[in-house]
Amino acid sequence: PTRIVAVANEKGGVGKTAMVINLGAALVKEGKTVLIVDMDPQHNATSGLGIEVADEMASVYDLISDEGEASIADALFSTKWPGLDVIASHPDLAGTEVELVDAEGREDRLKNAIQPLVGKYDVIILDTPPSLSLLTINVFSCADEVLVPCQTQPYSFNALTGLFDTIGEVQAEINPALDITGLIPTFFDRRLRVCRDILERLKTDERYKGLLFNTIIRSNITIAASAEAGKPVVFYRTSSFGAKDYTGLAREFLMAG
Amino acid sequence: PTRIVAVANEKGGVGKTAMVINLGAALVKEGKTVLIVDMDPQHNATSGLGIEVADEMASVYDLISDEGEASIADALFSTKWPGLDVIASHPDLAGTEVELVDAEGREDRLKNAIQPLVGKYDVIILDTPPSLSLLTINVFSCADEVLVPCQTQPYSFNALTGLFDTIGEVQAEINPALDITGLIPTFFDRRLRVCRDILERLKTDERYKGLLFNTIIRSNITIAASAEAGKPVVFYRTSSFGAKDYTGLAREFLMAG
Ligand SMILES: Nc1ncnc2c1ncn2[C@@H]1O[C@H](COP(=O)(O)OP(=O)(O)OP(=O)(O)O)[C@@H](O)[C@H]1O
Ligand SMILES: Nc1ncnc2c1ncn2[C@@H]1O[C@H](COP(=O)(O)OP(=O)(O)OP(=O)(O)O)[C@@H](O)[C@H]1O
Ligand SMILES: [Mg+2]
Ligand SMILES: [Mg+2]
Repeated sequence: PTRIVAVANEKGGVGKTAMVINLGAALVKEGKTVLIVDMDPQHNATSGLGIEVADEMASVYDLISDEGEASIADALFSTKWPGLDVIASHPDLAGTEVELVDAEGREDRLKNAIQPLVGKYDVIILDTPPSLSLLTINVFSCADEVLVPCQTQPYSFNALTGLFDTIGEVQAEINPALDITGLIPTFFDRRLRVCRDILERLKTDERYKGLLFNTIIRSNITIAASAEAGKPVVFYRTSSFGAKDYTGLAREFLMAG
Repeated sequence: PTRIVAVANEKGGVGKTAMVINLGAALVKEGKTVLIVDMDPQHNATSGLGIEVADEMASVYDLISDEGEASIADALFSTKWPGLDVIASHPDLAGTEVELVDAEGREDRLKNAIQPLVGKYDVIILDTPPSLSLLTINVFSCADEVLVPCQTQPYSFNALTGLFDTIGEVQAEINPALDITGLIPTFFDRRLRVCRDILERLKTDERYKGLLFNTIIRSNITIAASAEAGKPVVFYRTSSFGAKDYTGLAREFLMAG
């Protein structure tokens, strides 16, 4: 069966897109087939995988909005790495919150749109924007699991409360099957007291300690350089810490399934 | 006259809140009076200045929503540092996009709300969430100037196009006086090729080079540590790179006025 996984945290810049791209690619290296759905209007997961976002191209916007014309096949792009496909995003996606405010089943648009693809991939990974708005709710409505990257910095730790509240509301009202599979520390640098402090808080806080993955994503310049190269780090430089950390995450994710 | 300055970039985690807090504090050290308005529902500028966000407290949400009851005096908090005040944010702010979708003058709510305070401070600095939604449009409607922190990473550089487009639309339709005062590179580490590459692109790109400030905010662990301590870096450790960079930014900002 296909595992449908959201990657979310309202805090900006915590490594959501990096996790979507690099976990996706690492799973492909482990022999899985992966579809990435980019639900962030900033479309960094789309461009980060080498797919150029043009004004007129088909995207997930077409699949969830009332004005959309394209089919799922139009919005589905293959990447250079066999087994790794993407449903592209587009800046127009930013208008959905207002466009769908009175629409029927506004939360379930994405779930209905990607239904035909469930079963065709081992894993579907959904990127989210840094907010808890309708786009993120759509993602939570169709996902079975959530992975939460938590930058080892105070603002990111503080953002977990709001995220867990929102997930609780979604479980109660829209998708009871939604489950938080894990919390993954990111941007960890063991030389920095701030990072060690936040990691310690994650390990001891009653709300989070049971969800904490063993894998820690370290702060790593190769991850940033790979994003500039438009390649996942496991295909960019396999010997780097970034590639090692994301390979470890892929394996722990598969064990947790 | 009061300078009203928005700090904005749709990309998450580029140092918007760090700039609001640290520029604000550095201006106070230069003898100015500063009001910070926190328009991000994540309320990091509010908590980052040591003000605890509680469920029932008054906030900017009360000032811009139809359901709000509090007055501006209720939502205005002084910080430990004389001359530095804050209009607090609150998680309820996240609901404004939907609540105000059909409301009269939805873009001008903040402008009208803070009108009584214009003239009472030398500078008013507005923090924004990582999106180009109604909250950010409200900020652009009441500001005269925009400072754009640009993390020296590819996704942040790519986000400038969308931001400049949105600012252009606001200038055409809502606030012709709005002006981009400057672009400030953040998280700069001269050892990293990615950072040097992006800085070079900022310096040579026709759209941005004329707006680029001389001040560069370096990647600096003291800035992160000061955020954990709930203090601006210029009051946390004056000898740090972070304090030096933000003091330089305050002086360049005052010269550009
Ligand atoms: N472990 C890491 N080490 C170093 N740099 C990283 C790491 N993970 C991501 N980055 C870089 O840091 C920046 C922020 O990461 P990213 O854009 O993935 O975060 P995000 O949570 O998706 O941001 P947003 O909230 O804007 O969607 C990017 O430039 C990315 O390349
Ligand atoms: N120059 C810097 N060097 C090191 N750390 C920094 C620097 N500036 C900010 N930080 C830290 O990096 C993280 C991201 O910065 P910040 O939260 O200010 O960005 P933001 O753009 O406001 O994010 P959001 O998009 O979520 O509002 C924070 O934990 C902050 O303390
Ligand atoms: Mg992202
Ligand atoms: Mg912020």
